[in-house]
Amino acid sequence: IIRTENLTKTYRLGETGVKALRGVSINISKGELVSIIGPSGSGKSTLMHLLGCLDTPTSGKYFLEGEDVSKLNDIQLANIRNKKIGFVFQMFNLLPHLTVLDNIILPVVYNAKSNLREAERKAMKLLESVGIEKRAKHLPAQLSGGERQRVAIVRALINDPLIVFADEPTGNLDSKTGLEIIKILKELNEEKGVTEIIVTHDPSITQFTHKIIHIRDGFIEKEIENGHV
Amino acid sequence: IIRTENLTKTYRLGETGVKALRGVSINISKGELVSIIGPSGSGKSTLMHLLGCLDTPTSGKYFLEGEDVSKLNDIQLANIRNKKIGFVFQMFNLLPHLTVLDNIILPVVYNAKSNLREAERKAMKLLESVGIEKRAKHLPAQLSGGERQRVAIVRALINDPLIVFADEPTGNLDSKTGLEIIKILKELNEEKGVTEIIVTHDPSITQFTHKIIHIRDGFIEKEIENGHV
Ligand SMILES: Nc1ncnc2c1ncn2[C@@H]1O[C@H](COP(=O)(O)OP(=O)(O)OP(=O)(O)O)[C@@H](O)[C@H]1O
Ligand SMILES: Nc1ncnc2c1ncn2[C@@H]1O[C@H](COP(=O)(O)OP(=O)(O)OP(=O)(O)O)[C@@H](O)[C@H]1O
Ligand SMILES: [Mg+2]
Ligand SMILES: [Mg+2]
Repeated sequence: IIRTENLTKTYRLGETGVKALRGVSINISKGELVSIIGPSGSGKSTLMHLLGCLDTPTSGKYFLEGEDVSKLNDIQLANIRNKKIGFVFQMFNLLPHLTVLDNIILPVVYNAKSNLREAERKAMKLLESVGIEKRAKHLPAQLSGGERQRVAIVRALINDPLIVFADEPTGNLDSKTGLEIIKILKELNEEKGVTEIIVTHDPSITQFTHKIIHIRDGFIEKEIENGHV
Repeated sequence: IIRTENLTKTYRLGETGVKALRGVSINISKGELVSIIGPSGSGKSTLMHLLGCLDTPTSGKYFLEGEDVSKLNDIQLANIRNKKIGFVFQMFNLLPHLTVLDNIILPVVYNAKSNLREAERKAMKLLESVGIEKRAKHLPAQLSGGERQRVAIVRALINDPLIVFADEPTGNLDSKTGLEIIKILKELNEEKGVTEIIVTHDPSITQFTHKIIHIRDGFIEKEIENGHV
Protein backbone atom coordinates (compact mmCIF):
# COMPACT_ATOMS: atom_id res chain seq x y z
CA ILE A 1 0.00 0.00 0.00
CA ILE A 2 3.03 2.22 0.59
CA ARG A 3 6.19 2.14 -1.50
CA THR A 4 8.95 4.76 -1.52
CA GLU A 5 12.04 5.03 -3.70
CA ASN A 6 15.01 6.94 -2.36
CA LEU A 7 13.01 9.65 -0.58
CA THR A 8 15.01 12.69 0.48
CA LYS A 9 13.92 15.81 2.34
CA THR A 10 16.14 18.81 2.84
CA TYR A 11 14.90 21.83 4.76
CA ARG A 12 16.45 25.01 3.45
CA LEU A 13 17.59 27.32 6.23
CA GLY A 14 18.96 30.42 4.59
CA GLU A 15 22.36 29.41 3.17
CA THR A 16 22.46 25.94 4.64
CA GLY A 17 20.07 23.01 4.42
CA VAL A 18 19.18 20.37 6.94
CA LYS A 19 19.18 16.93 5.33
CA ALA A 20 16.33 15.38 7.32
CA LEU A 21 15.99 12.33 5.02
CA ARG A 22 18.83 11.03 2.84
CA GLY A 23 17.34 8.33 0.65
CA VAL A 24 14.61 6.28 2.23
CA SER A 25 13.16 3.28 0.38
CA ILE A 26 10.53 1.26 2.20
CA ASN A 27 7.58 -1.01 1.48
CA ILE A 28 4.53 -1.41 3.67
CA SER A 29 1.76 -3.88 2.86
CA LYS A 30 -1.95 -3.27 3.35
CA GLY A 31 -2.99 -4.15 6.90
CA GLU A 32 0.56 -4.11 8.22
CA LEU A 33 1.39 -2.70 11.67
CA VAL A 34 4.74 -0.91 11.50
CA SER A 35 6.68 0.95 14.17
CA ILE A 36 9.45 3.44 13.43
CA ILE A 37 12.11 4.01 16.05
CA GLY A 38 15.23 6.15 16.13
CA PRO A 39 17.08 8.91 17.98
CA SER A 40 15.66 12.39 18.43
CA GLY A 41 16.26 14.34 15.21
CA SER A 42 16.77 11.24 13.06
CA GLY A 43 13.94 12.03 10.62
CA LYS A 44 10.95 10.12 11.98
CA SER A 45 8.41 12.96 11.88
CA THR A 46 9.71 14.14 8.53
CA LEU A 47 9.19 10.66 7.07
CA MET A 48 5.72 10.53 8.62
CA HIS A 49 4.77 13.89 7.11
CA LEU A 50 5.80 12.67 3.66
CA LEU A 51 4.02 9.32 3.97
CA GLY A 52 0.98 11.07 5.43
CA CYS A 53 0.80 13.37 2.39
CA LEU A 54 1.35 16.46 4.52
CA ASP A 55 4.46 17.39 2.58
CA THR A 56 6.32 16.39 -0.59
CA PRO A 57 9.89 15.03 -0.83
CA THR A 58 12.85 17.04 -2.12
CA SER A 59 13.59 14.07 -4.37
CA GLY A 60 12.59 10.42 -4.76
CA LYS A 61 9.20 8.81 -5.29
CA TYR A 62 6.26 7.89 -3.08
CA PHE A 63 3.61 5.46 -4.35
CA LEU A 64 0.45 5.33 -2.25
CA GLU A 65 -1.85 2.48 -3.30
CA GLY A 66 0.19 2.33 -6.52
CA GLU A 67 -0.37 6.01 -7.33
CA ASP A 68 2.69 8.33 -7.52
CA VAL A 69 1.89 11.12 -5.07
CA SER A 70 5.40 12.57 -4.94
CA LYS A 71 4.59 15.71 -6.90
CA LEU A 72 0.95 16.45 -6.15
CA ASN A 73 -0.15 19.97 -5.21
CA ASP A 74 -1.63 20.93 -1.84
CA ILE A 75 -5.25 20.49 -2.90
CA GLN A 76 -4.65 17.03 -4.32
CA LEU A 77 -2.74 16.04 -1.17
CA ALA A 78 -5.50 17.42 1.07
CA ASN A 79 -7.97 15.32 -0.87
CA ILE A 80 -6.03 12.11 -0.38
CA ARG A 81 -5.45 12.91 3.30
CA ASN A 82 -9.12 13.46 3.90
CA LYS A 83 -10.21 10.24 2.21
CA LYS A 84 -7.53 7.79 3.24
CA ILE A 85 -5.40 9.07 6.10
CA GLY A 86 -5.65 9.61 9.83
CA PHE A 87 -2.69 11.49 11.40
CA VAL A 88 -1.81 11.83 15.09
CA PHE A 89 0.72 14.65 15.33
CA GLN A 90 3.61 14.62 17.79
CA MET A 91 2.47 18.03 19.00
CA PHE A 92 -1.25 17.16 18.76
CA ASN A 93 -2.02 20.22 16.60
CA LEU A 94 -5.44 20.81 18.12
CA LEU A 95 -7.17 24.06 17.13
CA PRO A 96 -7.22 26.12 20.34
CA HIS A 97 -10.46 27.95 19.58
CA LEU A 98 -12.46 24.77 18.89
CA THR A 99 -13.93 22.47 21.53
CA VAL A 100 -12.71 18.90 21.81
CA LEU A 101 -15.78 17.69 19.91
CA ASP A 102 -15.41 20.23 17.10
CA ASN A 103 -11.69 19.47 16.79
CA ILE A 104 -12.62 15.85 16.25
CA ILE A 105 -15.39 16.27 13.69
CA LEU A 106 -13.47 18.90 11.72
CA PRO A 107 -12.11 16.29 9.24
CA VAL A 108 -15.70 15.17 8.67
CA VAL A 109 -16.82 18.68 7.77
CA TYR A 110 -14.47 18.57 4.77
CA ASN A 111 -15.79 15.21 3.68
CA ALA A 112 -18.54 15.73 1.10
CA LYS A 113 -20.39 12.53 1.93
CA SER A 114 -20.42 13.30 5.64
CA ASN A 115 -23.33 13.30 8.09
CA LEU A 116 -22.47 15.54 11.04
CA ARG A 117 -25.01 14.11 13.48
CA GLU A 118 -23.62 10.65 12.76
CA ALA A 119 -20.08 12.00 13.20
CA GLU A 120 -20.88 13.51 16.60
CA ARG A 121 -22.35 10.23 17.80
CA LYS A 122 -19.24 8.42 16.64
CA ALA A 123 -16.90 11.02 18.13
CA MET A 124 -18.59 10.68 21.55
CA LYS A 125 -18.24 6.90 21.33
CA LEU A 126 -14.53 7.20 20.55
CA LEU A 127 -14.02 9.80 23.30
CA GLU A 128 -15.64 7.35 25.70
CA SER A 129 -13.23 4.60 24.60
CA VAL A 130 -10.31 6.82 25.62
CA GLY A 131 -11.97 7.99 28.84
CA ILE A 132 -12.58 11.69 28.19
CA GLU A 133 -16.18 11.91 26.99
CA LYS A 134 -16.93 14.38 29.82
CA ARG A 135 -14.56 16.95 28.27
CA ALA A 136 -16.22 17.04 24.82
CA LYS A 137 -17.30 20.66 25.21
CA HIS A 138 -14.03 21.94 26.70
CA LEU A 139 -11.19 23.72 24.93
CA PRO A 140 -7.75 22.12 24.47
CA ALA A 141 -6.21 24.61 26.91
CA GLN A 142 -8.43 23.18 29.62
CA LEU A 143 -7.07 19.70 29.18
CA SER A 144 -4.00 17.94 30.50
CA GLY A 145 -1.21 16.95 28.09
CA GLY A 146 -2.30 13.35 27.93
CA GLU A 147 -5.95 14.32 27.51
CA ARG A 148 -5.01 16.44 24.47
CA GLN A 149 -3.06 13.53 23.10
CA ARG A 150 -6.15 11.33 23.38
CA VAL A 151 -8.24 13.93 21.54
CA ALA A 152 -5.63 13.98 18.77
CA ILE A 153 -5.88 10.19 18.51
CA VAL A 154 -9.68 10.22 18.30
CA ARG A 155 -9.57 12.91 15.63
CA ALA A 156 -7.27 10.71 13.52
CA LEU A 157 -9.79 7.86 13.61
CA ILE A 158 -13.04 9.74 12.92
CA ASN A 159 -12.98 9.35 9.13
CA ASP A 160 -12.37 5.59 9.19
CA PRO A 161 -8.99 6.03 7.51
CA LEU A 162 -7.25 3.43 5.39
CA ILE A 163 -3.93 4.24 6.99
CA VAL A 164 -3.24 5.72 10.43
CA PHE A 165 0.03 7.56 11.07
CA ALA A 166 0.68 8.08 14.78
CA ASP A 167 3.70 10.16 15.80
CA GLU A 168 4.57 9.16 19.38
CA PRO A 169 0.92 8.59 20.42
CA THR A 170 1.74 7.60 24.01
CA GLY A 171 4.53 10.08 24.75
CA ASN A 172 2.46 12.02 27.27
CA LEU A 173 0.55 9.12 28.73
CA ASP A 174 1.13 7.01 31.83
CA SER A 175 1.59 3.33 31.10
CA LYS A 176 -2.00 2.36 31.92
CA THR A 177 -3.59 4.96 29.64
CA GLY A 178 -0.92 4.20 27.06
CA LEU A 179 -1.91 0.54 27.05
CA GLU A 180 -5.55 1.51 26.43
CA ILE A 181 -4.45 3.45 23.36
CA ILE A 182 -2.35 0.54 22.18
CA LYS A 183 -5.34 -1.77 22.61
CA ILE A 184 -7.48 0.53 20.44
CA LEU A 185 -4.83 0.69 17.72
CA LYS A 186 -4.37 -3.07 17.83
CA GLU A 187 -8.08 -3.80 17.49
CA LEU A 188 -8.42 -1.30 14.67
CA ASN A 189 -5.75 -3.19 12.79
CA GLU A 190 -6.93 -6.70 13.60
CA GLU A 191 -10.66 -6.11 13.16
CA LYS A 192 -10.74 -3.50 10.39
CA GLY A 193 -7.42 -4.19 8.67
CA VAL A 194 -6.32 -0.58 9.05
CA THR A 195 -2.66 -0.13 8.10
CA GLU A 196 -0.76 1.63 10.88
CA ILE A 197 2.60 3.37 11.02
CA ILE A 198 3.60 4.35 14.56
CA VAL A 199 6.62 6.40 15.56
CA THR A 200 7.48 5.52 19.10
CA HIS A 201 10.18 4.81 21.64
CA ASP A 202 7.70 2.87 23.75
CA PRO A 203 8.65 -0.83 23.69
CA SER A 204 5.11 -1.89 24.63
CA ILE A 205 4.15 -0.66 21.14
CA THR A 206 7.04 -2.04 19.11
CA GLN A 207 6.45 -5.46 20.61
CA PHE A 208 3.05 -5.84 18.94
CA THR A 209 3.93 -4.44 15.50
CA HIS A 210 4.69 -6.72 12.53
CA LYS A 211 7.74 -4.73 11.50
CA ILE A 212 10.15 -2.33 13.20
CA ILE A 213 11.96 0.23 11.04
CA HIS A 214 15.10 1.67 12.60
CA ILE A 215 15.99 5.15 11.31
CA ARG A 216 19.15 7.14 12.06
CA ASP A 217 20.44 10.40 10.58
CA GLY A 218 17.88 10.34 7.78
CA PHE A 219 18.70 6.78 6.70
CA ILE A 220 16.95 3.48 7.28
CA GLU A 221 19.41 1.63 9.48
CA LYS A 222 17.54 -1.68 9.42
CA GLU A 223 14.10 -3.27 9.24
CA ILE A 224 13.18 -6.07 11.59
CA GLU A 225 10.30 -8.47 11.01
CA ASN A 226 8.71 -9.16 14.38
CA GLY A 227 8.57 -12.93 14.51
CA HIS A 228 6.24 -13.11 17.49
CA VAL A 229 3.36 -11.29 15.83
CA ILE B 1 12.52 23.80 51.10
CA ILE B 2 8.99 23.02 49.95
CA ARG B 3 6.06 22.46 52.32
CA THR B 4 2.39 22.40 51.33
CA GLU B 5 -0.70 22.12 53.53
CA ASN B 6 -3.88 20.75 51.98
CA LEU B 7 -3.42 22.37 48.56
CA THR B 8 -6.51 22.34 46.37
CA LYS B 9 -6.99 23.65 42.83
CA THR B 10 -10.35 23.82 41.14
CA TYR B 11 -10.63 25.10 37.58
CA ARG B 12 -13.95 26.85 37.05
CA LEU B 13 -15.59 25.89 33.75
CA GLY B 14 -18.78 27.88 33.50
CA GLU B 15 -21.22 26.21 35.89
CA THR B 16 -19.03 23.29 36.85
CA GLY B 17 -15.52 23.09 38.23
CA VAL B 18 -12.77 20.56 37.67
CA LYS B 19 -11.19 19.55 40.97
CA ALA B 20 -7.61 19.08 39.74
CA LEU B 21 -6.11 18.88 43.26
CA ARG B 22 -8.11 17.84 46.32
CA GLY B 23 -5.88 18.44 49.32
CA VAL B 24 -2.18 17.87 48.72
CA SER B 25 0.26 18.05 51.64
CA ILE B 26 3.89 17.30 50.87
CA ASN B 27 7.36 18.08 52.16
CA ILE B 28 10.49 18.26 50.05
CA SER B 29 13.92 18.88 51.53
CA LYS B 30 16.65 21.03 50.03
CA GLY B 31 18.73 19.00 47.58
CA GLU B 32 16.16 16.23 47.28
CA LEU B 33 15.43 14.51 43.95
CA VAL B 34 11.73 13.76 43.74
CA SER B 35 9.68 12.14 40.96
CA ILE B 36 5.92 12.45 40.65
CA ILE B 37 4.03 9.73 38.84
CA GLY B 38 0.36 9.15 38.18
CA PRO B 39 -2.26 8.60 35.48
CA SER B 40 -3.02 11.13 32.77
CA GLY B 41 -5.27 13.82 34.24
CA SER B 42 -4.40 13.03 37.86
CA GLY B 43 -3.12 16.53 38.68
CA LYS B 44 0.65 16.31 38.12
CA SER B 45 1.07 19.42 35.96
CA THR B 46 -1.36 21.37 38.14
CA LEU B 47 0.69 20.54 41.23
CA MET B 48 3.88 21.49 39.37
CA HIS B 49 2.43 24.85 38.33
CA LEU B 50 1.54 25.63 41.95
CA LEU B 51 4.92 24.52 43.33
CA GLY B 52 6.68 26.38 40.51
CA CYS B 53 4.87 29.60 41.46
CA LEU B 54 3.15 29.79 38.09
CA ASP B 55 -0.27 29.72 39.70
CA THR B 56 -1.87 29.99 43.15
CA PRO B 57 -4.00 27.35 44.90
CA THR B 58 -7.77 27.61 45.32
CA SER B 59 -7.18 26.83 49.00
CA GLY B 60 -4.40 25.53 51.24
CA LYS B 61 -0.90 26.83 51.90
CA TYR B 62 2.44 26.64 50.11
CA PHE B 63 5.65 27.49 51.98
CA LEU B 64 8.70 27.96 49.75
CA GLU B 65 11.91 28.23 51.78
CA GLY B 66 9.68 28.93 54.80
CA GLU B 67 7.87 31.83 53.10
CA ASP B 68 4.10 31.56 52.55
CA VAL B 69 3.66 32.13 48.80
CA SER B 70 0.06 30.91 48.59
CA LYS B 71 -1.46 34.34 48.07
CA LEU B 72 1.20 36.37 46.26
CA ASN B 73 0.28 38.43 43.22
CA ASP B 74 1.64 37.83 39.72
CA ILE B 75 4.54 40.23 40.02
CA GLN B 76 5.71 38.75 43.31
CA LEU B 77 5.41 35.24 41.86
CA ALA B 78 7.33 36.23 38.72
CA ASN B 79 10.07 37.61 40.95
CA ILE B 80 10.42 34.37 42.90
CA ARG B 81 10.31 32.32 39.70
CA ASN B 82 13.05 34.34 38.11
CA LYS B 83 15.36 34.12 41.12
CA LYS B 84 14.84 30.59 42.33
CA ILE B 85 13.05 28.43 39.81
CA GLY B 86 13.72 26.64 36.54
CA PHE B 87 10.65 25.12 34.85
CA VAL B 88 10.55 22.62 31.98
CA PHE B 89 6.99 22.67 30.64
CA GLN B 90 5.23 19.57 29.37
CA MET B 91 4.45 21.46 26.15
CA PHE B 92 7.88 23.20 26.08
CA ASN B 93 6.28 26.67 25.76
CA LEU B 94 9.03 28.01 23.50
CA LEU B 95 8.35 31.44 21.98
CA PRO B 96 7.92 30.74 18.25
CA HIS B 97 9.31 34.06 17.08
CA LEU B 98 12.56 33.78 19.06
CA THR B 99 15.58 31.71 18.07
CA VAL B 100 16.69 28.81 20.23
CA LEU B 101 19.40 30.99 21.79
CA ASP B 102 17.08 33.89 22.53
CA ASN B 103 14.48 31.55 24.02
CA ILE B 104 17.15 30.32 26.39
CA ILE B 105 18.56 33.64 27.54
CA LEU B 106 15.13 35.26 27.90
CA PRO B 107 15.00 34.46 31.66
CA VAL B 108 18.37 36.17 32.02
CA VAL B 109 17.08 39.36 30.40
CA TYR B 110 14.61 39.76 33.26
CA ASN B 111 17.31 39.22 35.84
CA ALA B 112 18.68 42.62 36.94
CA LYS B 113 22.13 41.30 37.80
CA SER B 114 22.54 39.54 34.47
CA ASN B 115 25.38 39.72 31.97
CA LEU B 116 24.08 38.77 28.53
CA ARG B 117 27.42 37.93 26.96
CA GLU B 118 28.12 35.57 29.85
CA ALA B 119 24.63 34.10 29.46
CA GLU B 120 25.14 33.41 25.75
CA ARG B 121 28.40 31.63 26.46
CA LYS B 122 26.70 29.53 29.10
CA ALA B 123 23.68 28.83 26.89
CA MET B 124 25.94 27.54 24.10
CA LYS B 125 27.75 25.31 26.58
CA LEU B 126 24.46 23.86 27.80
CA LEU B 127 23.17 23.43 24.23
CA GLU B 128 26.35 21.51 23.49
CA SER B 129 25.77 19.23 26.47
CA VAL B 130 22.39 18.25 24.98
CA GLY B 131 23.75 17.95 21.45
CA ILE B 132 22.01 20.79 19.63
CA GLU B 133 24.50 23.66 19.65
CA LYS B 134 24.31 23.84 15.85
CA ARG B 135 20.64 24.89 16.01
CA ALA B 136 21.18 27.93 18.27
CA LYS B 137 20.08 30.38 15.58
CA HIS B 138 17.08 28.38 14.37
CA LEU B 139 13.44 28.86 15.28
CA PRO B 140 11.49 26.28 17.30
CA ALA B 141 9.36 25.39 14.26
CA GLN B 142 12.53 24.22 12.54
CA LEU B 143 13.31 21.71 15.25
CA SER B 144 12.14 18.19 15.92
CA GLY B 145 9.96 17.47 18.96
CA GLY B 146 12.81 16.13 21.00
CA GLU B 147 15.10 19.00 19.99
CA ARG B 148 12.50 21.49 21.27
CA GLN B 149 12.28 19.53 24.48
CA ARG B 150 16.02 19.84 24.91
CA VAL B 151 15.86 23.61 24.36
CA ALA B 152 13.15 23.82 27.04
CA ILE B 153 15.43 21.95 29.44
CA VAL B 154 18.40 24.21 28.79
CA ARG B 155 16.23 27.30 29.27
CA ALA B 156 15.18 26.01 32.71
CA LEU B 157 18.81 25.72 33.79
CA ILE B 158 20.21 29.04 32.52
CA ASN B 159 19.57 31.04 35.71
CA ASP B 160 21.22 28.51 38.03
CA PRO B 161 17.90 27.85 39.76
CA LEU B 162 17.53 26.66 43.34
CA ILE B 163 14.77 24.29 42.31
CA VAL B 164 14.13 22.69 38.92
CA PHE B 165 10.62 21.53 38.02
CA ALA B 166 10.60 19.25 34.98
CA ASP B 167 7.24 18.14 33.58
CA GLU B 168 7.86 14.95 31.58
CA PRO B 169 11.34 16.06 30.34
CA THR B 170 11.99 12.89 28.33
CA GLY B 171 8.52 12.30 26.87
CA ASN B 172 9.63 13.10 23.32
CA LEU B 173 13.10 11.62 23.51
CA ASP B 174 14.48 8.26 22.47
CA SER B 175 16.03 6.31 25.33
CA LYS B 176 19.61 7.29 24.52
CA THR B 177 18.93 11.04 24.39
CA GLY B 178 16.67 10.63 27.43
CA LEU B 179 19.52 9.08 29.40
CA GLU B 180 21.75 12.07 28.55
CA ILE B 181 19.12 14.40 30.01
CA ILE B 182 18.83 12.23 33.10
CA LYS B 183 22.60 12.34 33.50
CA ILE B 184 22.56 16.16 33.36
CA LEU B 185 19.77 16.38 35.93
CA LYS B 186 21.54 13.90 38.19
CA GLU B 187 24.86 15.76 38.10
CA LEU B 188 23.12 19.08 38.73
CA ASN B 189 21.63 17.61 41.88
CA GLU B 190 24.73 15.76 43.09
CA GLU B 191 27.28 18.47 42.29
CA LYS B 192 25.30 21.66 42.88
CA GLY B 193 22.66 20.42 45.30
CA VAL B 194 19.83 21.65 43.09
CA THR B 195 16.45 20.41 44.34
CA GLU B 196 14.54 18.68 41.53
CA ILE B 197 10.91 17.70 41.11
CA ILE B 198 10.33 15.60 37.99
CA VAL B 199 6.96 14.50 36.64
CA THR B 200 7.54 11.39 34.60
CA HIS B 201 6.33 7.94 33.62
CA ASP B 202 9.86 6.98 32.61
CA PRO B 203 11.14 4.36 35.06
CA SER B 204 14.78 5.20 34.24
CA ILE B 205 14.10 8.53 35.99
CA THR B 206 12.14 7.30 39.00
CA GLN B 207 14.86 4.78 39.75
CA PHE B 208 17.42 7.48 40.54
CA THR B 209 15.22 9.83 42.57
CA HIS B 210 15.25 9.84 46.38
CA LYS B 211 11.48 9.88 46.68
CA ILE B 212 8.57 8.90 44.43
CA ILE B 213 5.22 10.63 44.96
CA HIS B 214 2.22 8.75 43.55
CA ILE B 215 -0.72 11.02 42.65
CA ARG B 216 -4.21 9.94 41.58
CA ASP B 217 -7.39 11.97 41.05
CA GLY B 218 -5.90 15.04 42.70
CA PHE B 219 -4.79 13.17 45.85
CA ILE B 220 -1.40 11.92 46.99
CA GLU B 221 -1.85 8.15 46.93
CA LYS B 222 1.49 7.34 48.53
CA GLU B 223 5.09 8.48 48.89
CA ILE B 224 7.90 6.00 48.52
CA GLU B 225 11.45 6.57 49.79
CA ASN B 226 13.83 5.09 47.24
CA GLY B 227 16.08 2.94 49.37
CA HIS B 228 18.66 2.36 46.66
CA VAL B 229 19.57 6.00 46.25
N1 LIG C 1 -6.86 25.21 32.54
C1 LIG C 1 -7.64 24.19 32.88
N2 LIG C 1 -8.98 24.35 32.90
C2 LIG C 1 -9.79 23.35 33.23
N3 LIG C 1 -9.39 22.13 33.59
C3 LIG C 1 -8.07 21.90 33.59
C4 LIG C 1 -7.14 22.90 33.23
N4 LIG C 1 -5.90 22.39 33.31
C5 LIG C 1 -6.06 21.11 33.70
N5 LIG C 1 -7.35 20.82 33.86
C6 LIG C 1 -7.90 19.55 34.29
O1 LIG C 1 -7.38 19.25 35.58
C7 LIG C 1 -7.05 17.86 35.67
C8 LIG C 1 -5.59 17.70 36.00
O2 LIG C 1 -4.83 18.21 34.95
P1 LIG C 1 -3.26 18.06 34.93
O3 LIG C 1 -2.76 18.75 33.72
O4 LIG C 1 -2.71 18.51 36.22
O5 LIG C 1 -3.07 16.50 34.80
P2 LIG C 1 -1.72 15.67 34.52
O6 LIG C 1 -1.60 14.69 35.62
O7 LIG C 1 -0.58 16.57 34.27
O8 LIG C 1 -2.08 14.91 33.21
P3 LIG C 1 -1.12 14.41 32.00
O9 LIG C 1 -0.30 13.27 32.53
O10 LIG C 1 -2.11 13.99 30.98
O11 LIG C 1 -0.28 15.55 31.58
C9 LIG C 1 -7.40 17.25 34.33
O12 LIG C 1 -8.65 16.61 34.41
C10 LIG C 1 -7.47 18.42 33.40
O13 LIG C 1 -8.41 18.22 32.38
N1 LIG D 1 10.76 22.78 9.40
C1 LIG D 1 12.05 22.44 9.58
N2 LIG D 1 13.01 23.27 9.18
C2 LIG D 1 14.29 22.93 9.35
N3 LIG D 1 14.74 21.79 9.88
C3 LIG D 1 13.82 20.93 10.30
C4 LIG D 1 12.42 21.20 10.17
N4 LIG D 1 11.75 20.16 10.70
C5 LIG D 1 12.67 19.29 11.13
N5 LIG D 1 13.90 19.74 10.89
C6 LIG D 1 15.16 19.07 11.19
O1 LIG D 1 15.19 17.84 10.47
C7 LIG D 1 15.74 16.81 11.29
C8 LIG D 1 14.73 15.69 11.44
O2 LIG D 1 13.60 16.17 12.13
P1 LIG D 1 12.41 15.21 12.55
O3 LIG D 1 11.37 16.06 13.18
O4 LIG D 1 12.01 14.39 11.40
O5 LIG D 1 13.12 14.30 13.65
P2 LIG D 1 12.45 13.24 14.62
O6 LIG D 1 13.14 11.95 14.39
O7 LIG D 1 10.98 13.25 14.51
O8 LIG D 1 12.88 13.77 16.03
P3 LIG D 1 12.14 13.66 17.45
O9 LIG D 1 12.26 12.24 17.88
O10 LIG D 1 12.97 14.59 18.28
O11 LIG D 1 10.75 14.10 17.28
C9 LIG D 1 16.07 17.44 12.63
O12 LIG D 1 17.44 17.74 12.68
C10 LIG D 1 15.27 18.71 12.64
O13 LIG D 1 15.90 19.72 13.33
MG1 LIG E 1 9.42 13.72 15.87
MG1 LIG F 1 0.67 16.92 32.64
